[in-house]
Amino acid sequence: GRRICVIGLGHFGAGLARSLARHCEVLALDSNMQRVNAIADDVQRALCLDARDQAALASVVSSDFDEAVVSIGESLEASILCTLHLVRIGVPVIRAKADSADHAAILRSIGAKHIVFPEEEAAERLALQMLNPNLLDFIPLGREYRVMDIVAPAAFHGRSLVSLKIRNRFGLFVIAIKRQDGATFIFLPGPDQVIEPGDILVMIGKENDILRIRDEPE
Amino acid sequence: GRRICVIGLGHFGAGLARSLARHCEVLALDSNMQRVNAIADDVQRALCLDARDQAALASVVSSDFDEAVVSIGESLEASILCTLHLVRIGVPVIRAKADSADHAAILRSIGAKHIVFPEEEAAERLALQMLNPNLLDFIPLGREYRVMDIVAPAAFHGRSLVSLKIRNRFGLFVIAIKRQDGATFIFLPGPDQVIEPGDILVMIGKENDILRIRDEPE
Ligand SMILES: Nc1ncnc2c1ncn2[C@@H]1O[C@H](COP(=O)(O)OP(=O)(O)OP(=O)(O)O)[C@@H](O)[C@H]1O
Ligand SMILES: Nc1ncnc2c1ncn2[C@@H]1O[C@H](COP(=O)(O)OP(=O)(O)OP(=O)(O)O)[C@@H](O)[C@H]1O
Repeated sequence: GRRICVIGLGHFGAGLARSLARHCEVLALDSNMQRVNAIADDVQRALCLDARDQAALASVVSSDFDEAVVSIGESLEASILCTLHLVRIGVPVIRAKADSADHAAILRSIGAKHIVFPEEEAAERLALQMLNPNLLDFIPLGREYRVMDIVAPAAFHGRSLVSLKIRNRFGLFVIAIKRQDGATFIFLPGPDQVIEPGDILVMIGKENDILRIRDEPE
Repeated sequence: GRRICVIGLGHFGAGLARSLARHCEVLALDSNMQRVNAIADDVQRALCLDARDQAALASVVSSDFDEAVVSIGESLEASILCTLHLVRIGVPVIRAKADSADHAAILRSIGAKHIVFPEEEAAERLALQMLNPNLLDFIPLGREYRVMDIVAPAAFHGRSLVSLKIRNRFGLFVIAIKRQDGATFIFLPGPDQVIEPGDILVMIGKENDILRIRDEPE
């Protein structure tokens, strides 16, 4: 499991911390005690501190962390300072939520590797769903079932679907395969279908099971 | 193209209005003139008005609209009133952004058909991507493929899935079976699964093929 720090527990940060905490070790930070308390039972560790204070931050976050996510909204200063501190502390991957293109440019220039625009991304997805009610991602199968595209792991290359026993071993189903050429699309591949390098498998199953495929040894 | 009204032009509402405007006729509304001006070039129509004012709203929105989206954030009162007005005006599908479970419950009880939690949804997706770098973002199978629930035709009762040869005869796949008791849910039913009267089959395939099953003779 990886160690991730989430700073700023608004709707986005709190939601992220909770989702990640199911599979990783999460440290959740916020300067608002109520928000820290509200999440304390759902993450591995939750602390109240001001992320603008580098000493305070450095006392709980180190370069041993795998990633940090800065999801401080309203205060541009706090969002930027916090990101800078994390870069200095040496956290290898930093993601930051941005409020505008300019905000994003500043965050990138000081070292945030990935910028997130949560509301805009959610808006784009809802637009897709509204424009195409057939969209598979929104199957009413229930929350724990997902449709996901996954790059075929190396362990699957050259193997037929039936030999991989995906349904028996993972409780999953490959609804389609998209090939690297971008044009080949195989719907409901048969059991003898051989998986090739670069294949994208469109899978249905429970989130945990789909993630287990990722951890398939080489 | 459909006619959609988006009320509340924060990050989510503005993003949604712009995405939809590429394919539909969008009316964008906000009580803040600056936000209306900022979006005016990107949507078909943008107006400044207070959504709590039913007369003002009714002068620009009617039951001829296909959908409305209420994406007013901070003001619970405005979000709830606006939703109520839209219900009275007779817009057939209303989606509303909610701030909390309680807010969502209120919106649903007054007639919002779909509730959106944009930041939480974006957080869940980012969590998935962080946990599985193999994961490509959801890509639809394409418009002609559908997921549909159909009531098992009488010709299927008492038959096992493998004996029905659904994949070979119809090019379809049964991803799940929902039983009449409302509680039994069988994901990825096996080939020996016997279909019972009242079963609902969750099928994936081309729309025409799924409809052929419905027309299966008794
Ligand atoms: N200096 C700081 N140190 C730590 N946390 C901070 C600091 N400044 C703000 N925060 C926290 O960041 C969190 C998110 O900020 P805010 O709620 O303003 O953002 P938001 O963009 O509205 O969030 P969301 O859209 O995710 O709900 C808040 O819980 C706030 O307490
Ligand atoms: N009575 C009202 N009539 C019309 N628009 C309104 C009304 N009240 C608020 N709004 C608008 O709703 C928009 C969204 O509200 P606000 O910015 O508070 O939400 P938010 O949740 O922070 O948005 P986002 O997260 O999408 O950025 C604002 O542009 C605001 O001007």
